[in-house]
Amino acid sequence: FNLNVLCVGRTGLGKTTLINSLFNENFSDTGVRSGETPDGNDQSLDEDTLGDKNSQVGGAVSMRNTVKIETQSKTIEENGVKLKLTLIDAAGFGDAIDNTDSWKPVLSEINSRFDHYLDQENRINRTKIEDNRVHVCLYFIEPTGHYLKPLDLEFCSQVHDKCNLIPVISKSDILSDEEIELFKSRISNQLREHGVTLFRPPVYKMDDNETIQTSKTLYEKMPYAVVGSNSFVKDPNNPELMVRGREYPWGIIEVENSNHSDFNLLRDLLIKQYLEELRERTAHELYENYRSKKLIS
Amino acid sequence: FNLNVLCVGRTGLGKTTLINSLFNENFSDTGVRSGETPDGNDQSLDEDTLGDKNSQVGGAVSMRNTVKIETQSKTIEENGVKLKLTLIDAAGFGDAIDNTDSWKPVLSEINSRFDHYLDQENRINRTKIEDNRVHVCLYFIEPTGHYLKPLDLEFCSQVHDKCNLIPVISKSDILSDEEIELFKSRISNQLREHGVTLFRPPVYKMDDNETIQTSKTLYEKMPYAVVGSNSFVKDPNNPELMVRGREYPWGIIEVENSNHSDFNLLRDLLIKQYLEELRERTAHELYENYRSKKLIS
Ligand SMILES: Nc1nc2c(ncn2[C@@H]2O[C@H](COP(=O)(O)OP(=O)(O)O)[C@@H](O)[C@H]2O)c(=O)[nH]1
Ligand SMILES: Nc1nc2c(ncn2[C@@H]2O[C@H](COP(=O)(O)OP(=O)(O)O)[C@@H](O)[C@H]2O)c(=O)[nH]1
Repeated sequence: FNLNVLCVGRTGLGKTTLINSLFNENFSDTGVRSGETPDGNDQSLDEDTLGDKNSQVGGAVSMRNTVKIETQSKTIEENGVKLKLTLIDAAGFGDAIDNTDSWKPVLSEINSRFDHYLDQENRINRTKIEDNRVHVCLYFIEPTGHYLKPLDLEFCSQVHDKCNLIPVISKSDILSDEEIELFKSRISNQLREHGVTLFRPPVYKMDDNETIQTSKTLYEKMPYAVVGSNSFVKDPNNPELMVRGREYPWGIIEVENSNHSDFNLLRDLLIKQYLEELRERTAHELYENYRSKKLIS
Repeated sequence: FNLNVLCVGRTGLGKTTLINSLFNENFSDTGVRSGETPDGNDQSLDEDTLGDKNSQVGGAVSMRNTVKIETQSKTIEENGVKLKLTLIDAAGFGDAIDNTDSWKPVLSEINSRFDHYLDQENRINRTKIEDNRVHVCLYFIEPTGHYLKPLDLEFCSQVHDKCNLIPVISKSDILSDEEIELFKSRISNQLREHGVTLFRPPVYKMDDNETIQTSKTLYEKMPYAVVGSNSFVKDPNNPELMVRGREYPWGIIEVENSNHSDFNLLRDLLIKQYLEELRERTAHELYENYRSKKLIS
């Protein structure tokens, strides 16, 4: 079956690295893949344009962002189940000088996938419906330690009722534990003030206390302060093993060390425990809302 | 005498922290000082505006950036000399959704300080001329590891011939040594392609080889990969001492450790070795160019 993950955030926040770390895969950096121009993915603003000795910089050239939706799919195995994982990347989001309406191409991607499903549902032969709907959106927050920026709030407000939104603090190894706690509480307040709802791990009647507590913790720890890595280091507990990590002159960060980041929490939510819930909420709540609104109008 | 340092970069890149670390001072974070709204310093886009249930988000509200120039001055002592250090902060730069022309308020600040000096020079009594010209501009680059973004290139192209420009890779502890090397070479190439000149430590006829080499190294190591900190940690070599640093579960970063960042190089350039050269180039080259152009037109 399918898992479609939408990743949104400015270039260089470690989106591709995080997906590779979560799924133990090797997705290529879409920026590089699409021939990233040194102007950071903004294909409408190439080197020659800016190079025109300021006759155009800040003037005649449109500095508008071009957000390109890029997808890559891989078949992976999780928990013994074959999964078609599709990474949907909003390349160029937030990278330009003027990022007005940069959420629009993303929202229309989510909607067109809903429309595509709607078409399939309406066919006579429905045995081969493929679920290409966006099951989860990971929104990458810059680790400033201060507050969410207008672009972050605008995007989250626009998509939270269309897909399961999980905000993450990217490259959180840059912040100390105290800075993370303060940053998280500010972010949560801002999101709440803007009426943004995040994916909430559901609780079932037959759940035991431990499961209820886990579900509660997973929700309260959002946004997840994550770390990812494409490189491997020696496991300090077992030098024979190699684990994902980042090596610095002052120490080694282990991606799967719960003291180093919330990576494990995100992986639990996304893959180990609530994968089905993410797909179900997409199908039964988010898609159904979209469908009813569409059929009424 | 005066040293006027202009700091430009998006909120949260550690500008205030770096200045405090360089000069052992306690400048306040201008964002906080000016009553930073949770929308990240963009006073034209306050919480209520965005909070209006999307009726205005992405639509009627102007998302334009409001860059506010904020200054703080302190009298400090460096090398036994009393120095009036002025920190000029371009608060809100690059923080909004639409950052078109965000370089303009900064350039006009530089120009108005030149104009102010021109006025003073033209007076009858010139004994009390105060030098408020911008002696150096530190431009803070986000540590993405990828490329400079259009906003970075646009800003640097606009100011490099008006003040001594020194770009720094902010919070560089986020990048490994290899990532820093690759990032630096890409940045240098982009700057060169855009005709951006950086401050170059001058070499004098009577300089010995060691001085010539130091000057060369200081130039070649730009942009400096810096780390700053407002907190102190035990000096590993001398646990009695406290040094500026950042403590993590996986290790301790020491700001003044040359293996951990280029902080010492920047401090050498800015304070210990080339402070006079920065002020002189401002007075004899940058200001004189400005003055001639102004008198001609
Ligand atoms: N410090 C740190 N660096 C990271 C992390 N994740 C990725 N990086 C580095 O950030 C750079 C950009 O990562 P990438 O995945 O290409 O970012 P993307 O443009 O958002 O897809 C690479 O040099 C990565 O090694 C992280 O969690 N912490
Ligand atoms: N990892 C890391 N964090 C830093 C560094 N410098 C500052 N910070 C942290 O980044 C946050 C923002 O710093 P601040 O100086 O207020 O940034 P400004 O908004 O650019 O003035 C604070 O939590 C600092 O502790 C650095 O070099 N490395």
